[in-house]
Amino acid sequence: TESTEILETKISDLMIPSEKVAHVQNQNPLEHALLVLVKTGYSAVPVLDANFHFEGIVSKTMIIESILGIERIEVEKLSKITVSFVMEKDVPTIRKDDTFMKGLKLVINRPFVCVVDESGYFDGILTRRVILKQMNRYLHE
Amino acid sequence: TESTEILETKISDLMIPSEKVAHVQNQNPLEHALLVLVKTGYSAVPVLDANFHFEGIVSKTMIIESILGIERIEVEKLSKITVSFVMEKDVPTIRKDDTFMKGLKLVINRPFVCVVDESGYFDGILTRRVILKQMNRYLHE
Ligand SMILES: Nc1ncnc2c1ncn2[C@@H]1O[C@@H]2COP(=O)(O)O[C@H]3[C@@H](O)[C@H](n4cnc5c(N)ncnc54)O[C@@H]3COP(=O)(O)O[C@H]2[C@H]1O
Ligand SMILES: Nc1ncnc2c1ncn2[C@@H]1O[C@@H]2COP(=O)(O)O[C@H]3[C@@H](O)[C@H](n4cnc5c(N)ncnc54)O[C@@H]3COP(=O)(O)O[C@H]2[C@H]1O
Repeated sequence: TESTEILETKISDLMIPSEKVAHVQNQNPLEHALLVLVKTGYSAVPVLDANFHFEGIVSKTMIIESILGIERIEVEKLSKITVSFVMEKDVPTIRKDDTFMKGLKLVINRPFVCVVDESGYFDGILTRRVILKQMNRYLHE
Repeated sequence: TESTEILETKISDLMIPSEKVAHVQNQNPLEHALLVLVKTGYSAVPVLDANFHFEGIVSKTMIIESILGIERIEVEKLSKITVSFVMEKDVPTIRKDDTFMKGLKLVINRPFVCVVDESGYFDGILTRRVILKQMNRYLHE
């Protein structure tokens, strides 16, 4: 029946491949990460190491919170602190050959989830938008 | 059949009511809006006028972009510019008695959509999270 078709979609069919994903490196200064986030308009992007392995997520909120002092915004910290100090490391990831339902469950509480292979190499991201588009198509049948 | 049940859900059953939604007013200085956004962690929140009518959306990206000068970050602008100068006004809204499908279509390309009545009075927001949760329940039946 139709309803099994959507359930058989693989994450690899839905994900945005790594070459199309804006990302930063863990050793970049916060200044660089903030510019990437503002230029792309994204709220958060993946953080990779020098070997293209997934390390975590960095968001505008994490960067702004780290420079908000009691008296003033400590702008000089942006060039002194690296991404690795503010990024969130404890986030779920998913595999290319995982199921649609596993992807749906992971994006209920977060805007996107990173796709990695068994050695942690970064393959891309699965976004809420793609899951919602798939659902819209499915309900129209 | 089950599949009509989800389609009959009304937006009023799914939306976050206005009293639970963080928002700012159009005459607030940017400084206030940035603090609300950082304290709540939200990427963007609704902007209302003094009569609780919906005016638009303001995000961290809009605020940061407005203070990024060529040479440096012009922090002093945060207390000089009001939210009305940077907010996005041309955004879709939805009614309490609209259908689930209309809500689903509107959140495909944006994280949330504001619920207003026929006079523009702010009733709440419909978020992607709530739509995704509903989908997850529906696919499990
Ligand atoms: N430049 C743009 N062009 C068109 N639409 C845009 C856009 N920037 C944002 N949006 C829309 O706004 C949604 C939320 O974006 P946000 O940046 O908060 O949250 C984004 C962002 O943090 C991340 N993301 C999406 N695409 C990315 C990419 N190519 N590289 C890096 N991160 C990405 O995944 C989150 C969810 O993305 P999703 O597509 O579900 O949802 C996106 C998309 O529908
Ligand atoms: N304090 C918190 N506690 C728990 N989870 C949190 C959270 N802040 C963010 N999240 C999670 O991250 C998602 C994206 O949040 P974001 O702030 O980019 O984007 C949010 C935010 O801009 C706005 N939003 C959500 N709840 C709001 C509220 N009570 N007041 C004002 N704006 C709200 O709607 C967008 C979509 O919300 P949605 O719930 O679908 O999706 C949220 C939610 O799953």
